[in-house]
Amino acid sequence: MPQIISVANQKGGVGKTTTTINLAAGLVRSGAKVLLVDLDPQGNASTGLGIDPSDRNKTTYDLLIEHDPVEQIIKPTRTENLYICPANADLASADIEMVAHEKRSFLLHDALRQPAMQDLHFDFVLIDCPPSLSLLTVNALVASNSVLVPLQTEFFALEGLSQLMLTIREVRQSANAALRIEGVVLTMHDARNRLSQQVEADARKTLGDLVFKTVIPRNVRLSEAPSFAQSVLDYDPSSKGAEAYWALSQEILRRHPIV
Amino acid sequence: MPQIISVANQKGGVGKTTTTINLAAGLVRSGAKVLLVDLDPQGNASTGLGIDPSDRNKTTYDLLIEHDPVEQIIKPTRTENLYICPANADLASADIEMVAHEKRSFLLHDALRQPAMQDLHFDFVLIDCPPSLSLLTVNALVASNSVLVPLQTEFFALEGLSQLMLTIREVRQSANAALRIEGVVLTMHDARNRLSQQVEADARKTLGDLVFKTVIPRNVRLSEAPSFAQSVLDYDPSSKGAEAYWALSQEILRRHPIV
Ligand SMILES: Nc1ncnc2c1ncn2[C@@H]1O[C@H](COP(=O)(O)OP(=O)(O)OP(=O)(O)O)[C@@H](O)[C@H]1O
Ligand SMILES: Nc1ncnc2c1ncn2[C@@H]1O[C@H](COP(=O)(O)OP(=O)(O)OP(=O)(O)O)[C@@H](O)[C@H]1O
Ligand SMILES: [Mg+2]
Ligand SMILES: [Mg+2]
Repeated sequence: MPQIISVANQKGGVGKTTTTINLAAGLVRSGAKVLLVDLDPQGNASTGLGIDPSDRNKTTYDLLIEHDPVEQIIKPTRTENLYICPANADLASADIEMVAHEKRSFLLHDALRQPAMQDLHFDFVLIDCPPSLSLLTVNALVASNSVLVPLQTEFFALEGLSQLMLTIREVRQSANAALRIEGVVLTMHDARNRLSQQVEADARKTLGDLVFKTVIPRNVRLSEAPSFAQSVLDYDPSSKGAEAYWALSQEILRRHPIV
Repeated sequence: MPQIISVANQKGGVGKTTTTINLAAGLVRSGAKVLLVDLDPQGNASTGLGIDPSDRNKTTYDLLIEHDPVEQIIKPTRTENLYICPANADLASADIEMVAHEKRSFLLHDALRQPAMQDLHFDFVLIDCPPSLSLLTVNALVASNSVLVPLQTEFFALEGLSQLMLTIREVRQSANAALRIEGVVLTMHDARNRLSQQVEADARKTLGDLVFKTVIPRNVRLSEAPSFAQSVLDYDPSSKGAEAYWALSQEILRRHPIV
């Protein structure tokens, strides 16, 4: 059974997609086999990994709503051992369509536990969540072993954290008792900026060990890489952004060694 | 009747809230009376304008779902002539609760056209939308005369634009024939950065005059201001961020002079 990790935060633009893509790249470089599930109707993770919009006739929508077999939806990416379940705007209607479904919170949970998934031998499944606490994100939390929370070191970012923690607790009580917090990773950090330093200090004070040691700096190479459909590890391996996501992947692997 | 403008883009973290707060501040400094409707369950606009979380017993949720009178929900802010309809996490359930309502797309439209609104003599209503194309954002588009789209000059930001334009067209055809695009404002622009320059060039080529002349630069004073519950115009009037949002408000006022 792979370790299933949701990358979630309802605050927009905090680095969820960037973290999912580059953490996945770090894990596969260390010998893991990884599935990235794009659960955002924007489909940014699919684009960032080079899946052309015309090449997404089967998406996460089909996995959730049409119950298509997972091996018909999963695609290889240009990075060896990194596979993706792509997304496009079809997924936007899934939220409303799932409301009427009696197992609405468990659709992704069940889809990722089809017998065929065992044969694919993934070590990790990373789920890139949309910027909301809608049914799509709830599905991700119910399906996961743990949640990784990117936290931008900006003022508005801290505000949403308590709401997210509340939702995680609700999911743990109602649908997934084993759901843990993998950790909080500080993103777009600018060590010279007073506000960034203050948010980092606040986060470490209130969240303690939940905060990863690795801090992701603001680094332009991270925002350039997806326009070349590459992870930053492939695009510019010596950049500060690549080094940081490599370090984050090693922190994760120390907790969840590849067997 | 006030000019009702939605500030919308389903891409997260592109500067919707920052634009709504600071454009509103520029408009009131020019003599307008403005209502800001916080339509995001995160409540960032409410926090950025100093409405304490404990002071939000009546919110936009009550306007939409409980049909409370608008004058019971609207609050003054520390900025003279700037009023707010605050939001909190209650609004997150509105999306699901509205699905069953027969006039689900028109709830905000009707709420902003109550007779009491005439007596309040607002010149502008600005609606801060959440990062999704859910029923909340559809309600904003149906209620509005026009849509202002903040566009971050980053790679992922351009990708979502066609989806947003599609949704605007659908709303125009099905519910609000008069809905226009007020314009696209480039945000967090870094003139030294190649990607930023490229995205600006692409945006002006494909969108032409829809793109405002004013470009909002990346400016740390913009991210600091909300932590002091101030607009950037009050926090640091001589900053590049304040100058840019002042210029944007003047572009808007040239099109919609205060009568
Ligand atoms: N550490 C970083 N340094 C510089 N730019 C970054 C960094 N992390 C992310 N970015 C850029 O910031 C923008 C937002 O990041 P990203 O899209 O990953 O956030 P998100 O949380 O997935 O957004 P959404 O809420 O829309 O899903 C993107 O343009 C991305 O390239
Ligand atoms: N021009 C700018 N320069 C520097 N920082 C900015 C600028 N505009 C916005 N910010 C900061 O970037 C972050 C994202 O901006 P903001 O919250 O306004 O975006 P949003 O689109 O409203 O996000 P969401 O999708 O979560 O609603 C905030 O921390 C904000 O303070
Ligand atoms: Mg994303
Ligand atoms: Mg916002």
